Amino acid sequence: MTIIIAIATQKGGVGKTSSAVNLADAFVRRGKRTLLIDLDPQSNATSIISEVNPGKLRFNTVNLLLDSDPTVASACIIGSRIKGLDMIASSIKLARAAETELIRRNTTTLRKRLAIIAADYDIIILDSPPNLGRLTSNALCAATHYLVPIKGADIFSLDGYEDLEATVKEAKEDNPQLQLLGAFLNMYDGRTNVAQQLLGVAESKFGKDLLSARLPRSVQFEEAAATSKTVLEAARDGSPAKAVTELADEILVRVGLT
Amino acid sequence: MTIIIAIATQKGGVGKTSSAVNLADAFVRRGKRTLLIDLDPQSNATSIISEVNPGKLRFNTVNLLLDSDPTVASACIIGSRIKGLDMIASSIKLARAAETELIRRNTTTLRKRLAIIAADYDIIILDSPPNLGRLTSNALCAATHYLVPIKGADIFSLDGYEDLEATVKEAKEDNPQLQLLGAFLNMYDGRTNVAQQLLGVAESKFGKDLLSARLPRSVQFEEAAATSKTVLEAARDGSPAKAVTELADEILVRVGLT
Ligand SMILES: Nc1ncnc2c1ncn2[C@@H]1O[C@H](COP(=O)(O)OP(=O)(O)OP(=O)(O)O)[C@@H](O)[C@H]1O
Ligand SMILES: Nc1ncnc2c1ncn2[C@@H]1O[C@H](COP(=O)(O)OP(=O)(O)OP(=O)(O)O)[C@@H](O)[C@H]1O
Ligand SMILES: [Mg+2]
Ligand SMILES: [Mg+2]
Repeated sequence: MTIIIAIATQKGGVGKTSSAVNLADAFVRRGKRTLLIDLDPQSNATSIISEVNPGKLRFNTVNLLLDSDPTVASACIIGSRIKGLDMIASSIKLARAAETELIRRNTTTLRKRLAIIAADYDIIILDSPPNLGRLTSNALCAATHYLVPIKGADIFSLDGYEDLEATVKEAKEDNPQLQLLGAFLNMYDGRTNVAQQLLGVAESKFGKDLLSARLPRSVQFEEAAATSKTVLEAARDGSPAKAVTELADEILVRVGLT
Repeated sequence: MTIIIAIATQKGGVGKTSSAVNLADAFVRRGKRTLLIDLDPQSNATSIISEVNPGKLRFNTVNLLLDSDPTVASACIIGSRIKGLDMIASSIKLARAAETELIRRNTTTLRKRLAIIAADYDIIILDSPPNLGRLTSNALCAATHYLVPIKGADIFSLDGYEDLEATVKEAKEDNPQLQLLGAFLNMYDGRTNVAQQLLGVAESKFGKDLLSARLPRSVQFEEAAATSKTVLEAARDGSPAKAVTELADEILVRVGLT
């Protein structure tokens, strides 16, 4: 069975995209056939891993979600810059489409479209936008698991979890198998009081659903993104790359794909 | 004339909310009658400055935007924790309302509603969500100026500026007086290469529209938010508070309110 992971939270800037691309690279290096789908109109994931200028692509997530031909999913898949990692690119046009077209459709659209292509992959990662609108609902309806990044010292990234849970509950009506893969701490700097306090709150809120692997705050993440690379490509032996690999391995164990 | 500042960018986590509440406090300390309106369903600004539990409020931004009685705006205004700073609270219900109701209305709804209360204030600050949907369009149609936070080392916070400009252009059809107050660097740490590169790109992209005041990356911002305070309340003499005051003063000069 293909594992489909929606990386979701409405809190902005907590590392949804950076964990999506970095984990995708780590899964490929563990020999998993991986597809990354960028469901955020900002298209940040697309700009990091796309080989071609996204503007020149004939198909993207707008087609995936709105074309009348349900088999369009396979046409949307392209190879990324990373050997062994496929992708479906996003576009800013997805924002308007989500507001006008997608709102009239069932949130199970993506789920139905992915069913056609899922068998070719071990893991599909869905990067979602910072809101709980139609795109995130579609992602949660299509996913087998959802993964929640918590920003190490950002109290608001914890605050919004109840609202995410409400959206998850709605998605479970169409997708009862959806389960929490877990939450993990990103940009974690254990030296500050506020991060230690937040860790305590996260441990009591998530319990065993808090992954033990954490990603440290490191400028290597920002540098990698600025040069359109993953941290595994930019600095293979650095501590950020090691932390990403540890997180990926813990996820593989939790979803039963070791 | 009342200055209405929309703090807007679709990029998540760059400091829209933290600059909204910190600048609001700085403007009050400069003797300006200030109102902060939280247009983000996440309600982060509300949780920092609200005196009462927002769940107990009878009126919030949902009423402001959707009640049939246009004079509801005055009923939505409450005092915040900060003496001299008024606010209109948000609620997660705003998300669903924006997707269903607001989508059918003209983006000039907020503009019309604010016209009734604006005269009581020197400055109104609009905190917006991390997207370019209806709530941000309403904010841009109501504003006299828009302010764009750029995260010091986050290449994506610069990337998305063209998309924001497209939304601004649409807003200008209803609000021709809307002007760019400027962009400013937040979480800036000049010691890293990626931040210095980003500064260079921002200078060439914005020119004189890049404010010279910058907010440093400092855990005091995260600590203040975690204790529901502004940095001016939490550490009045710290360098973050001084930087916020400098930014506020530069803004007051740019909008002609010294
Ligand atoms: N562990 C980390 N240490 C330092 N910087 C990080 C880390 N993880 C992510 N970042 C940086 O933080 C910024 C925000 O991350 P990212 O864009 O992945 O968040 P996001 O949740 O996808 O944002 P959005 O809500 O806008 O989609 C980026 O510049 C990214 O490079
Ligand atoms: N200069 C700074 N230094 C360190 N941390 C900061 C700074 N400015 C903001 N932060 C922290 O970064 C996090 C994100 O900031 P904030 O929530 O204000 O961003 P936002 O753009 O409003 O996010 P969203 O897109 O979700 O609305 C918060 O935890 C905040 O405390
Ligand atoms: Mg993202
Ligand atoms: Mg905010």
